[in-house]
Amino acid sequence: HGRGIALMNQKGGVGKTTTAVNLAAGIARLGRSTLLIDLDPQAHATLHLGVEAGARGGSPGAYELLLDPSIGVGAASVEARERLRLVPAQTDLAAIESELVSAPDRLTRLRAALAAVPEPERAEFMIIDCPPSLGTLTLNALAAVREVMVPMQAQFLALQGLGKLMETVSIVGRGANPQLHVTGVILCNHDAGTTHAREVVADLDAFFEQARSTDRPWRAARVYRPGVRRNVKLAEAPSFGRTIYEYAPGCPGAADYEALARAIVAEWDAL
Amino acid sequence: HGRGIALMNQKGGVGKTTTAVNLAAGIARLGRSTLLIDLDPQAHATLHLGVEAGARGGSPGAYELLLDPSIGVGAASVEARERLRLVPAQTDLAAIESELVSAPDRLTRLRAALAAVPEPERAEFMIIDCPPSLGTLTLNALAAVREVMVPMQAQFLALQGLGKLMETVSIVGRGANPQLHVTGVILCNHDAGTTHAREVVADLDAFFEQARSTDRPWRAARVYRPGVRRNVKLAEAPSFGRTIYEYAPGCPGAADYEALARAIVAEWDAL
Ligand SMILES: Nc1ncnc2c1ncn2[C@@H]1O[C@H](COP(=O)(O)OP(=O)(O)OP(=O)(O)O)[C@@H](O)[C@H]1O
Ligand SMILES: Nc1ncnc2c1ncn2[C@@H]1O[C@H](COP(=O)(O)OP(=O)(O)OP(=O)(O)O)[C@@H](O)[C@H]1O
Ligand SMILES: [Mg+2]
Ligand SMILES: [Mg+2]
Repeated sequence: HGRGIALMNQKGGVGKTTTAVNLAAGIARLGRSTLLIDLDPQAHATLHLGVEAGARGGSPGAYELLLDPSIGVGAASVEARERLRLVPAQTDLAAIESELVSAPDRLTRLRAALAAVPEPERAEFMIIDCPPSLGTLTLNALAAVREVMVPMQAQFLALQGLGKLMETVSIVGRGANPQLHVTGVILCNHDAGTTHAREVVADLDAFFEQARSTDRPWRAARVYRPGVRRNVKLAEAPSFGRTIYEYAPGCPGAADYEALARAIVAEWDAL
Repeated sequence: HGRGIALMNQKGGVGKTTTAVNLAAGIARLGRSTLLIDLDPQAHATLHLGVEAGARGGSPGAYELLLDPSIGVGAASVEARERLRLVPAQTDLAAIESELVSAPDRLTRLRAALAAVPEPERAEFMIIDCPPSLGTLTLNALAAVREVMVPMQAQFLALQGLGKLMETVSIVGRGANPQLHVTGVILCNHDAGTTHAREVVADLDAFFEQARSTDRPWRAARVYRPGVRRNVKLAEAPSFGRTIYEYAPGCPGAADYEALARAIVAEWDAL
């Protein structure tokens, strides 16, 4: 139906949330309807957009939606910006793993909720901000999308976690979601000038190249170029509850995420 | 006995491992016996030092030590550098939470192992590298030391997790370990030139100032100054299995971690 992307990386602090918010907002600003789902109990994407992280008894969000998909995505989301709806997260989400532990469909709750959205109400683009883990929340995201994109920093220790990430995608791809594949890596906080970053990117390129003639779910994946440069404006914007376009329109961070949004939309329109 | 420090922060990618390795190595290079314990299933500290992350059936490490403290810290550690012993981690550690779930002493396993070390064999300084979580492994670290230091980046979203971190320290401090306190924050990947960083540091200063006349376990805490500057050499060193002093002796990263090591030793000697 639409283009659904899970921004996933079990490593912390790599740029998932910064990318989720500014990519989703960037796509919405290009005139395309977008749904952003905050699946992280830290609720940083929710905070970043200046939306209240849900309190128990308040308006429903990701927690309520996973506990009872029948309440509907519409009821569990708010209009965060023009053409951008947000399913907010809340700290209660941390309890989801234990609360759903005996539910046979605990990994496809989000998929069920999205499947129930009437066609006219569906957003064209969907972005899911995952927590830094490979647990129930991330697995719900992986079952609910066709695509995975991996925000990461071009650093040696960041490469170490990739194997486990790809293995998780493979498991879901062989089981609950045969359509699932890795579309690419988004280089965040990128310092293209250093030899180290270039070497890590070369490693990534080679890793994807080797998969080209296989049946691995990353066989068509690539590193998106250029990366998103390090720009302190991107770290400041969340403290004002603003997207980078609202906070510092001309800055490198805004330019880089707008370029990424254009690329994501252009790829989709080309199909 | 000695100075025991847990480097803790449930937020990922903030500099725990980079600090653990280079601080421990820095202290050892000042002539002081040091024990570094890698409690992270990612085993990045172990990798950083060029030591094999333990394979099942190989020489014992943190996993075996937590499963059976009686094997002894000596048997579960290797001489990683002169005056620096390392208890290596291994991916098996990820299973510790479930394997110990019904053990009544599951949170004091590490403390028991350290208490059993004969006086002459004890290191003067001990550093524990914690995983990015507040689970069984981190709680074992908190029960085994007197001091917590929090590596973090001076960014808005990094401040959001501090409340939960402090609450966890309080809980352990009221329960298993009354001596536990937060000594300070170590600013990693620090960009002292930006207004944003200065504002976040000012927030941290104020947070600790407000606790001064209370009985909170961070009432004597402070932000260590100066921070550790961003320096790509620090990200490159682990890919060679080297400390920063071996990899790039003159660089800013080496200077900053050496200065921190000197400060940590000087504080101890002043008591
Ligand atoms: N390109 C960039 N330039 C400067 N700062 C950045 C950039 N990208 C992200 N940051 C900052 O780095 C920190 C980590 O980024 P972010 O929160 O997006 O990572 P994350 O992967 O979502 O983390 P978590 O695993 O905790 O969810 C944040 O403080 C963010 O503001
Ligand atoms: N001062 C610095 N300058 C440049 N790079 C740094 C600096 N400190 C840390 N890094 C790099 O940032 C990344 C994250 O650092 P590190 O692994 O020490 O964080 P961590 O808190 O231990 O992460 P985790 O939560 O995954 O254990 C690593 O690739 C590391 O090499
Ligand atoms: Mg995030
Ligand atoms: Mg680490």
